[in-house]
Amino acid sequence: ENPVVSAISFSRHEARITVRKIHDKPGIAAKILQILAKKAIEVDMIVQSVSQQDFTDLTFTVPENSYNQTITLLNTMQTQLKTAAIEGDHKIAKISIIGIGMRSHAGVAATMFEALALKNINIQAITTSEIKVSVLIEDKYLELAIRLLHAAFKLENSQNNIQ
Amino acid sequence: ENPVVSAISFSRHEARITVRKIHDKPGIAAKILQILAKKAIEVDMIVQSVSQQDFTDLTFTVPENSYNQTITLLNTMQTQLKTAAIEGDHKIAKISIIGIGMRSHAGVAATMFEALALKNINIQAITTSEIKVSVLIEDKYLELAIRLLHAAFKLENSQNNIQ
Ligand SMILES: C[C@@H](O)[C@H](N)C(=O)O
Ligand SMILES: C[C@@H](O)[C@H](N)C(=O)O
Repeated sequence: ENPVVSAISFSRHEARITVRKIHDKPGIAAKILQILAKKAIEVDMIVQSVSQQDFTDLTFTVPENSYNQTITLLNTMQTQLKTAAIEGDHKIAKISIIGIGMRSHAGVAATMFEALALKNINIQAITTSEIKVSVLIEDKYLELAIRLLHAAFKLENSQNNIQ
Repeated sequence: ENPVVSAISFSRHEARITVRKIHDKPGIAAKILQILAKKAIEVDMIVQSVSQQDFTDLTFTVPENSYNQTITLLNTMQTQLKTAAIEGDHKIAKISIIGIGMRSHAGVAATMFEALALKNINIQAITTSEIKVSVLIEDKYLELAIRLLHAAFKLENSQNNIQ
């Protein structure tokens, strides 16, 4: 089956923040998101993988211009959250492939990841939805990544990218 | 701004697989997805958080009935992939809140996570897209989670859930 990737979307000037070593028990993720929601911090991507020995990390993205405020806010909550550290990087971009009706993400994800690997672009985080595979990369590689993915999926490298 | 969550979607009988301790360098994620794509394994969710000291984990979901095949396949590739372990759980469900035009995920995610925490439902993994927040939970809590989220977002608990 040939899933069709019909477009590439991207968003530059993002920042990512990772809350290291949170306890894997109910209520912890809620607490962190409540802190952010209370201060009206605009959160885009939220990524959490499966815990190991009762701990895991929570990564999320915010607009670059709220990076400092968010780091400061979470640092003040660190004792309450009992996390090991708050880390981040404010020069990040998100790039996604979009395909309606992808029954399986394996093939398109493999093609996407391979295209980035060819030019040594490192994938920092991955999330998917029914119609998308999104990755975080360093901001400076965004232009190159857009061209690589247009070529890999034989798309017009037009400027009609969805932001 | 009051982001509107208009529906809950879910998918039961999923299985999750985590490849532990993969090297955070270009090409590694591509290699894993290529292995799965070659055997036409239907992958739904792919989640990877930010690495620590050069290593990270990769979690993905497959239909429950391909769980054994996928674990066996990855175990045979373990030396080639140089991963620490392949772990999994075949009694998983995915549940998502859907809202068009959510500028920020923080508020709706906090509400979703809090509703699950009230009944002690543990969140195993989190991913988002522009219109969705999705979590993995134990299969046995799916019915309860659907009711909790319908109540939390004041939705009709109708059967028109998008599968
Ligand atoms: C780690 C975090 O997701 C936790 N399991 C929770 O449910 O809040
Ligand atoms: C960990 C994995 O995503 C790696 N960074 C890659 O680019 O393939």
